[in-house]
Amino acid sequence: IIRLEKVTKIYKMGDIEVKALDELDFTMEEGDFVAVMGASGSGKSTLMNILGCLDLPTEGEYFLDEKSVGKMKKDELARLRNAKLGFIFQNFNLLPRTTALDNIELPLLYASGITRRERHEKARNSLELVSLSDRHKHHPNQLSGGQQQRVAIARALVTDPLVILADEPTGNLDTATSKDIMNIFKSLNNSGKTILLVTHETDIAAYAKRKILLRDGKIIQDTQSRKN
Amino acid sequence: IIRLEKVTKIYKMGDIEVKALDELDFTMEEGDFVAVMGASGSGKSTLMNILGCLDLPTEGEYFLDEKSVGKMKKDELARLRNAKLGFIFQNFNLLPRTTALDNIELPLLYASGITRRERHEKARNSLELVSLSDRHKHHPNQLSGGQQQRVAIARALVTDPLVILADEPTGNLDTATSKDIMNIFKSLNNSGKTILLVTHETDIAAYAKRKILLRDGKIIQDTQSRKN
Ligand SMILES: Nc1ncnc2c1ncn2[C@@H]1O[C@H](COP(=O)(O)OP(=O)(O)OP(=O)(O)O)[C@@H](O)[C@H]1O
Ligand SMILES: Nc1ncnc2c1ncn2[C@@H]1O[C@H](COP(=O)(O)OP(=O)(O)OP(=O)(O)O)[C@@H](O)[C@H]1O
Ligand SMILES: [Mg+2]
Ligand SMILES: [Mg+2]
Repeated sequence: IIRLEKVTKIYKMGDIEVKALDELDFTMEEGDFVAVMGASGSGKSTLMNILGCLDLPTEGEYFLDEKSVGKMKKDELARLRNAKLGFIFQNFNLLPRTTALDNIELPLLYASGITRRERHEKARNSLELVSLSDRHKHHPNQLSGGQQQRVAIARALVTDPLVILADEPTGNLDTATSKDIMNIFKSLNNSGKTILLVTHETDIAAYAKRKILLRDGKIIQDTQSRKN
Repeated sequence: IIRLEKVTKIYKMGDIEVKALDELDFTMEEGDFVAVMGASGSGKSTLMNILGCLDLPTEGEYFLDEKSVGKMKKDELARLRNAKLGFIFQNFNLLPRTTALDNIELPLLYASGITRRERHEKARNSLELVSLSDRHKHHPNQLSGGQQQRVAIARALVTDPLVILADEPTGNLDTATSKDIMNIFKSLNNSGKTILLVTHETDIAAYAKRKILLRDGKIIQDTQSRKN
């Protein structure tokens, strides 16, 4: 469902160049549950942004559902991304002057064929799933760090995506709340969803079926290929 | 050095009220190293914001260095805060269109009697301390999540504060980088600095000498008072 071939990403800032991904190869099948680990600055978010079609590689190919993302037109890419992917950002990326419920409804505005009433209901169910129903009217700056993170998780799940890309989804959550969220991911994976999760916490990575380790933009360990 | 007496904080949003802190009593001596834990939404950041003089309690008293913060004039409070406290925010709070180095220098602009050259040198040393010297020209959006967090840590330490308030300082850092940061805090505490650290990770809390547990705005456990 996801295939990266020799993907390189170089950020250019004036005269400085930073190579964040270095000829990276990576394949995921439908129903996989992969944890991505690695040091701060090793390229995890850069990898997620490319997989989430939020950024383009400098070199190399990305195939989503066997279609080459690099060769797609912009609106076709946006449609595919919105229909298939749910993305949880490391910094939440919630709209500041918008309620928690409206933030969660946002991805549904781009989906065709959903009535306003269905949108509200799906958003309320998603908010209920992360135990924040009583905060539906709050704006992000009226929520704690972990509550904002859970709104971001609810937003990513509201479109019932096939592939969930989560960048450090438990970074601001206490142990008990983290377990609730990981159990949500686990049950989604059991029902056939594909999940890719960046984390620096080994007990969070333990929920995944496969672990990869990034260093300096390359995959240096992959529990799947080594069969260990 | 820090004393809270019956501190209550109620956020009012229209017709909704949220009691984030509930008649909380808390005392810290100079040289203490305290970890604050608790579920998402339990009031940890609210407590930090009041201790960091960034917000006022709704009820109760806060004494910093035996002076009542509630009774101080605004500029006296700002001077005391800038001279004594270093604050690391849960969401970093870096200036977006500013380099890493300039972000770190910012607190020094408010300190009297420091030359421009000393400011640069102190900022460079602080950036070196968190191993990000090669990123000094980057803006926050050109840095990874964990790198931004380390710039926020460097900024809090550049004024050599007596009291360091850190809200989830390792939330975005891998294990090795987290250890580096915790060892910096440990050596600062060994040299007499007072440290209060919010964390949801027990292995991070293990670096502290005293642990308190918040639930619904109250301290329900304190390793110091129980002598365990
Ligand atoms: N500005 C605000 N306006 C309204 N409610 C707020 C505001 N800030 C926090 N709250 C509420 O107060 C409660 C405590 O929030 P606080 O940020 O202190 O929690 P926390 O323990 O830091 O949580 P986390 O671990 O998720 O960061 C939460 O329920 C939150 O919704
Ligand atoms: N927009 C950008 N412009 C320039 N450099 C960038 C940009 N984004 C990231 N980088 C650099 O690319 C490298 C990889 O960044 P990335 O955000 O992918 O790391 P990460 O593994 O997610 O780190 P963390 O665990 O700290 O979130 C870092 O060294 C960073 O400084
Ligand atoms: Mg990242
Ligand atoms: Mg908080």
